[in-house]
Amino acid sequence: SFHVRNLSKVYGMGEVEVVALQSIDLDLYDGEFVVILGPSGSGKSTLLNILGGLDVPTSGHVYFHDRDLTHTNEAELTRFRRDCVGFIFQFYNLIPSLTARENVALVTDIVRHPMRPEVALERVGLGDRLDHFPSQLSGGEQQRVAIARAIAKRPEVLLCDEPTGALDYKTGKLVLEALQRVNQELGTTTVVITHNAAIANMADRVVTMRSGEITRIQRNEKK
Amino acid sequence: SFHVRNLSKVYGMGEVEVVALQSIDLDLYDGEFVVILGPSGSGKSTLLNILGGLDVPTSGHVYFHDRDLTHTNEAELTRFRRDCVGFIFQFYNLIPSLTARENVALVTDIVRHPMRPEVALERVGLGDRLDHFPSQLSGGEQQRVAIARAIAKRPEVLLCDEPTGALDYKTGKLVLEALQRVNQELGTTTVVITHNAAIANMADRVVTMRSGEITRIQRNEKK
Ligand SMILES: Nc1ncnc2c1ncn2[C@@H]1O[C@H](COP(=O)(O)OP(=O)(O)OP(=O)(O)O)[C@@H](O)[C@H]1O
Ligand SMILES: Nc1ncnc2c1ncn2[C@@H]1O[C@H](COP(=O)(O)OP(=O)(O)OP(=O)(O)O)[C@@H](O)[C@H]1O
Ligand SMILES: [Mg+2]
Ligand SMILES: [Mg+2]
Repeated sequence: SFHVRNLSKVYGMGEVEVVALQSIDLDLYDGEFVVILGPSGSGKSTLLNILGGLDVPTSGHVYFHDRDLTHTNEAELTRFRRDCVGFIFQFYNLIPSLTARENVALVTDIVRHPMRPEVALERVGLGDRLDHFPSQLSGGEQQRVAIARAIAKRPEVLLCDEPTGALDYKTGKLVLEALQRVNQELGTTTVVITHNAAIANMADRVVTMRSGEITRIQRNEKK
Repeated sequence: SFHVRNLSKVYGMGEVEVVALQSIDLDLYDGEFVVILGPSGSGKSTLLNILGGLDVPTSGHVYFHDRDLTHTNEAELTRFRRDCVGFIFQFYNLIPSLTARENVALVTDIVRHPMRPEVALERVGLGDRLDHFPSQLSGGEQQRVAIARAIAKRPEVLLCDEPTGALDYKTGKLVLEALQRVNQELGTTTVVITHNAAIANMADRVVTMRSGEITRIQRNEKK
């Protein structure tokens, strides 16, 4: 579980200051499926990057299982990212010189009980593109390789920054089902950032952000 | 206007062949606003890249005002891209070492009657981020810089590959209104690729693609 307390992130550039996060408080429970909604620039990626140990806040704390991620050393943070977190980046961050399968294997080779790369790529509908490079794939196909790479890790925590941004409705649904399946089979704590309010129906809870703050947290009774 | 005749694009890699476009026929009329819908991998970006003179087909023709773009020389193609086309890329393709304003000015400096960079960035809601670099902007903010860069050119043709992919509903609407305004004020022939069927309502016509083919062309009576 995560406990976020009074988290702030401020970028100061000369006389201009940009407040990306403003005193955020948030609890995430083990095995939950949480969706974060909010307009462009509202601080979603910044929050997810800090939760995933990829960025540091200006002030405040993030506790993961009672360990303070925001006051620990680089080696601990690296271990947390490698062993506990599967991350789907907003810009995919695939390695151009590796095929789809190799991009997934790069991550699964260092994890104890991964899915086989072929299985993960099959789950996102790319079973017939294993040996193609990112430059040979469409935008949405690249995004799906990034998703396969994260779920193949069978992580304890799955952080997804707009995993369906480049996908049509049907392909997006396939991907969300793959994420939901990991969440249900493995009890993976899953956080999905999206602009698509329709995806919010899948969540246990929906967190709405605006201008660096959390404005609403709604439990989804229908689930 | 564009006249596309029997256009095909085939990628052959060893024994595997990927047919990105299969015998496409399409007419686009001056000043029209056309939306192209279709699932991930259906050939939308490939078609748009060929229309914009950024890629060559395997066979077939693309006529722009009766000039055959697919059988011309590199200098003609460069002049077409520079003087006639504003292009919004699916991956934005901003220059990281230039600010938002400089990224737009890079394009407007070589055009006869551009918008001022500040005006274009203001139209997409980024008037207060002119001197920030892409790395200091969120995903959706970077996408909007790419949109400002294309509309500032006040081009004869505007080709947009998923211009609202990284944007929430309200910001997406702002951007689409900016595109629609250019289309109406300047008579710019506008093609927008999207997965979002709600955007299709803005179009004069909607072209639906699947597996490299055009399956339907619908005129929008409501417009
Ligand atoms: N260089 C390449 N080599 C092989 N196949 C390619 C190459 N570029 C594109 N393709 C394939 O051609 C097909 C069409 O790609 P395209 O990028 O046009 O799709 P798209 O409709 O834009 O998809 P998306 O919505 O995911 O962006 C895809 O299946 C893609 O994998
Ligand atoms: N390095 C930086 N320097 C200055 N400002 C920054 C920096 N990185 C992000 N920001 C700003 O912080 C705010 C929040 O950014 P963030 O990327 O978290 O937004 P977001 O909600 O993910 O937006 P999007 O939906 O467009 O991806 C934005 O206004 C952004 O411009
Ligand atoms: Mg973001
Ligand atoms: Mg595409």
